[in-house]
Amino acid sequence: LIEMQQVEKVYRLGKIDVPALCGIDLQIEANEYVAVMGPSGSGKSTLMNIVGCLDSPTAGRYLLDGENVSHLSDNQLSEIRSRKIGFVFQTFNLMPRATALRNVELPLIYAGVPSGRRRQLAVQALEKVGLSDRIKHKPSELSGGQRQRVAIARALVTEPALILADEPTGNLDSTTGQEIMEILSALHRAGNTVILVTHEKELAAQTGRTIGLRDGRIETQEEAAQS
Amino acid sequence: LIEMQQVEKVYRLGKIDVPALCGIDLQIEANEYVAVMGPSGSGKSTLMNIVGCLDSPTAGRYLLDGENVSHLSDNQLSEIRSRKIGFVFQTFNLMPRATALRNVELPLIYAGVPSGRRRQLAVQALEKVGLSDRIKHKPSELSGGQRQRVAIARALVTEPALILADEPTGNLDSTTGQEIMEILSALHRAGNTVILVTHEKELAAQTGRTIGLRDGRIETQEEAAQS
Ligand SMILES: Nc1ncnc2c1ncn2[C@@H]1O[C@H](COP(=O)(O)OP(=O)(O)OP(=O)(O)O)[C@@H](O)[C@H]1O
Ligand SMILES: Nc1ncnc2c1ncn2[C@@H]1O[C@H](COP(=O)(O)OP(=O)(O)OP(=O)(O)O)[C@@H](O)[C@H]1O
Ligand SMILES: [Mg+2]
Ligand SMILES: [Mg+2]
Repeated sequence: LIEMQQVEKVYRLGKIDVPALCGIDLQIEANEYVAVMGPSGSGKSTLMNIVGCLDSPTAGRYLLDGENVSHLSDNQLSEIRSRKIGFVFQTFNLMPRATALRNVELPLIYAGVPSGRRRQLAVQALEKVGLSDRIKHKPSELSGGQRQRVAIARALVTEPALILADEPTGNLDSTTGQEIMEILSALHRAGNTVILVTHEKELAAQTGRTIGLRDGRIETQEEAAQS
Repeated sequence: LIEMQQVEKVYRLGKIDVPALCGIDLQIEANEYVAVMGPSGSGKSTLMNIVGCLDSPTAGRYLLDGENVSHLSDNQLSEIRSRKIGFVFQTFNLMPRATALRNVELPLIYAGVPSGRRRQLAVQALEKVGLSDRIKHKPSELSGGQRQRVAIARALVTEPALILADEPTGNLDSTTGQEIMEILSALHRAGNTVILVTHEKELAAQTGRTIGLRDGRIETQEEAAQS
């Protein structure tokens, strides 16, 4: 499903170049469950942004489902994203003036789902993450962990084939975090591909393979013992 | 230092009342190191906002350093905050158009520190959290964990007597998270009061006492074995 060949990403800030990814070679098959770990600043979110077509590499080739997506326009990338990819952002990226329900409906609006069906799916997704009693609340009226769960519901509501979850449990207590992991595991068992950035080894151990990043390079790859 | 007597907080949203804190009785002495844990939505950030004079209780009494601060004006609360309290927000609350350096200088500007001294202190604070090479970057040019560390530097730069850290390591890998904990422990050893919200028992175990919240109430209080 995902093939990266010597992908690089350099952020250019005026005179300064910040290398975030350096020579990434990576393959992820459909229906894999992969964790990505590494120190702060090692390139995890940058990698996720490229995998998820939110950004393009500076150099190298990225094939998604056999298609070279390295140099597509924003519109083309946006079209791929909306069809194939659910994204749980590290910073949630919720619309601050919209309710939780509206935020979760958003991918369905883009997908052209009719209003009644759309509302039903969004309510179900919010129930799944334990937020039935918060659907009319705006992000500013929610706790940190509740906002994170709205972001998770929004990523999952279209049942995308590829789910990218960047630190989806960082703001959650262990019990709630484990509930989220069970949702992600169920999606993987149902045939979807899941890539999870996490700092917690216990969560990475629940996936099939862990990729270790450091300073923009893949440092380690470990198959999980149980999978 | 901190005394709360039957403190309540109810958020009013049109017709809906959301009880976030219900009958909190709490005492924290000067120079204590206290952790607060609990499920998502249990009231931790709400409690921190009241302790830190960012919000007022709906009912009950809150005495800070012997002064009843339950019913002060915004200006009065702001004055107390700027003199006494450093806050690491769960959502960082960085100024998006300002550099990391500028963000960290902000409390010093409010405190009237001269420009040269201000810059020196801000650079030192950023070095302390491992961000020497990022001082001119804006929040959008930083990783999640780097933004969190800017927020930490900003909270500590005035060396406040009371430090409130709401999930300061949620976006950090274990090594970087432990470095932050060592900074907080050093501040406690230096005589300051530190209150830490965390989901991680390993981090709570490094403090002197852990308060467990659930549904807006204090459910448990445990002294740490090592302190
Ligand atoms: N501004 C607000 N308006 C309305 N309700 C709010 C507001 N802030 C918090 N709440 C509600 O109050 C309750 C407590 O929220 P709080 O942010 O204190 O929880 P928390 O323990 O910090 O949770 P988390 O671990 O998810 O950050 C939650 O049910 C939340 O939905
Ligand atoms: N928009 C940007 N502009 C400039 N530099 C950036 C930008 N985004 C990230 N960087 C830099 O690129 C490097 C990798 O960032 P990235 O966000 O991928 O790290 P990360 O592994 O996700 O870190 P964290 O665990 O802290 O979230 C960092 O050094 C960061 O400062
Ligand atoms: Mg990141
Ligand atoms: Mg909170």
